[in-house]
Amino acid sequence: MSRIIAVTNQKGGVGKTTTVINLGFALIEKGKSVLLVDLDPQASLSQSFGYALASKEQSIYLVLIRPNVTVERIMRYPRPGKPLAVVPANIDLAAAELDLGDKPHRAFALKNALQPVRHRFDFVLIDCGPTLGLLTVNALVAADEIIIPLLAEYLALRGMHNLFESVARVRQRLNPALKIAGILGTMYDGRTIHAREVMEEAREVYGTYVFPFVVRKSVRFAEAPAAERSLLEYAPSHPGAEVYRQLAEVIINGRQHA
Amino acid sequence: MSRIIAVTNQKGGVGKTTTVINLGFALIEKGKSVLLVDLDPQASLSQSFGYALASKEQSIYLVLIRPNVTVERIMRYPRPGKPLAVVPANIDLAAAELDLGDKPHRAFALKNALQPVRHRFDFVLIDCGPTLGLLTVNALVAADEIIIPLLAEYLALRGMHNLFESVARVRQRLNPALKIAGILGTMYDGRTIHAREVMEEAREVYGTYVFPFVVRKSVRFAEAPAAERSLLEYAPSHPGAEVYRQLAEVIINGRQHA
Ligand SMILES: Nc1ncnc2c1ncn2[C@@H]1O[C@H](COP(=O)(O)OP(=O)(O)OP(=O)(O)O)[C@@H](O)[C@H]1O
Ligand SMILES: Nc1ncnc2c1ncn2[C@@H]1O[C@H](COP(=O)(O)OP(=O)(O)OP(=O)(O)O)[C@@H](O)[C@H]1O
Ligand SMILES: [Mg+2]
Ligand SMILES: [Mg+2]
Repeated sequence: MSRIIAVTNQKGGVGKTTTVINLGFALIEKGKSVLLVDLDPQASLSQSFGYALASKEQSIYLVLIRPNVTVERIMRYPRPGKPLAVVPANIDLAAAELDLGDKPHRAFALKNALQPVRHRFDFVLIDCGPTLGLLTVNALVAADEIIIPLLAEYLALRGMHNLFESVARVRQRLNPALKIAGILGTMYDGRTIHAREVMEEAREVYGTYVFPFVVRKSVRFAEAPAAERSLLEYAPSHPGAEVYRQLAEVIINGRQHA
Repeated sequence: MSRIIAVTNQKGGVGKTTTVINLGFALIEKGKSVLLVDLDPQASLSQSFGYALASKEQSIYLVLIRPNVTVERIMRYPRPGKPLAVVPANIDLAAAELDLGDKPHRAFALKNALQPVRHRFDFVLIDCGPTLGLLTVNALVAADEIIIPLLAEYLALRGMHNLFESVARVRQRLNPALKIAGILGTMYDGRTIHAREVMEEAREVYGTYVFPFVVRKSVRFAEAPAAERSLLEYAPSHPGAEVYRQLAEVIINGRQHA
């Protein structure tokens, strides 16, 4: 029974891509099969696997707007022998919101595209870009649950409110079953009072939505994509890798909230 | 003779808002009058001044889509006695790209809105959101020059190419006079090889576009907005404040590239 999880937060640079990659690899370590979907025209997820698709190359963009281009056709397998597939993005996706813009079921394009392949995977993880536009709505409609990375800094916490409103709207009109798996504190700088205050406020406001562990700041996370590796491959015994394994465990055990 | 500078980079969380605020305050310190324009629906700039505009409140959104709402009417003055004005944003701006979407001069909405007031200021700084869409195009059309904050990490460097292509397109079709003032390394973690390698590669590829100074990572930058202060007010003798003063100096002296 596959589960589709969107990793979303409209704020930029808060660890969405990093979470999709490392949660994905942690799930694979625990014996699960995983599909990663890059839904950001900036294609950081794709770049982290060394996929630099030129414009017009077949990416998730064509899948969304052309019925004859399927996810199956464009899926890549970056780790031979591992049950991991990646659906890459490219800059063409920037046009997707316009091109889908007036089609009748425009919010369901991704859900429909994933339908034929989702049964092949235990988990489908969707990497959203830093927007609340139609692409992110597609992710929220396709998803069974969402994970929200929360950068442990003031300006990032301020953005959570808008995100929860968008989720509420999608639930009302498009995907009543959508659940919030949880909020993951990211880039937590343990040496500062600021990070601690931000996470305390997050726990006050969002309670048990907030996972009981945080991902601490470490340059290893920035180095890993340059090596085209996940952190779990680049530095397998790093504390940050351990946190993503914890997250995978909690997710597998089905912790969810409405 | 006023100069309009757009601070832009489609990558999220790279220091655009932080640069607009602190460059703005550094210019004020040097006796210049400054207008800051928040062009991001996430409104981090506005939030950093304590402006939390509800939906429907008069923000830059209404200025862009209604001829009777002027910048003059919605400008705020956050520091009595200082020649600093702020044009706030709110979440309504997320709809701007759709609402402007098919108007004939949609790329000129911001330029036209700034025309009546720009002469009152030495500098107008525009804070762009993490996109390359119509709002950012408006900023690139309105601007005389752009500053590009570059987060000193691998995934952020990968995004520069797309940004330069967008700038080239705007120059070809909409704003031939647009100049690049420079690329500012941000959130530079001096203790890591990674940050050094990223900036070295940036200098190899972009040469003298890259300013000869970088803004180092410091939690003080994250704390300052929580105190509704720029870093120059919150920690005036902090090295990061000093770098923004250097940037202001270089900008005032008119360093520019084609
Ligand atoms: N725990 C961490 N410590 C230090 N750096 C991190 C950590 N997690 C992620 N990073 C780095 O921070 C940057 C932003 O992370 P990431 O790309 O995952 O964010 P994002 O939310 O996907 O950004 P965008 O909104 O642009 O899609 C990247 O360079 C990444 O390698
Ligand atoms: N030199 C620095 N050291 C440490 N933190 C910084 C530095 N500069 C900015 N920050 C913090 O990093 C976060 C992102 O910065 P900022 O909001 O300026 O980026 P942005 O590019 O405007 O993001 P967005 O794409 O979401 O608009 C903020 O919490 C900010 O306070
Ligand atoms: Mg990302
Ligand atoms: Mg910003």
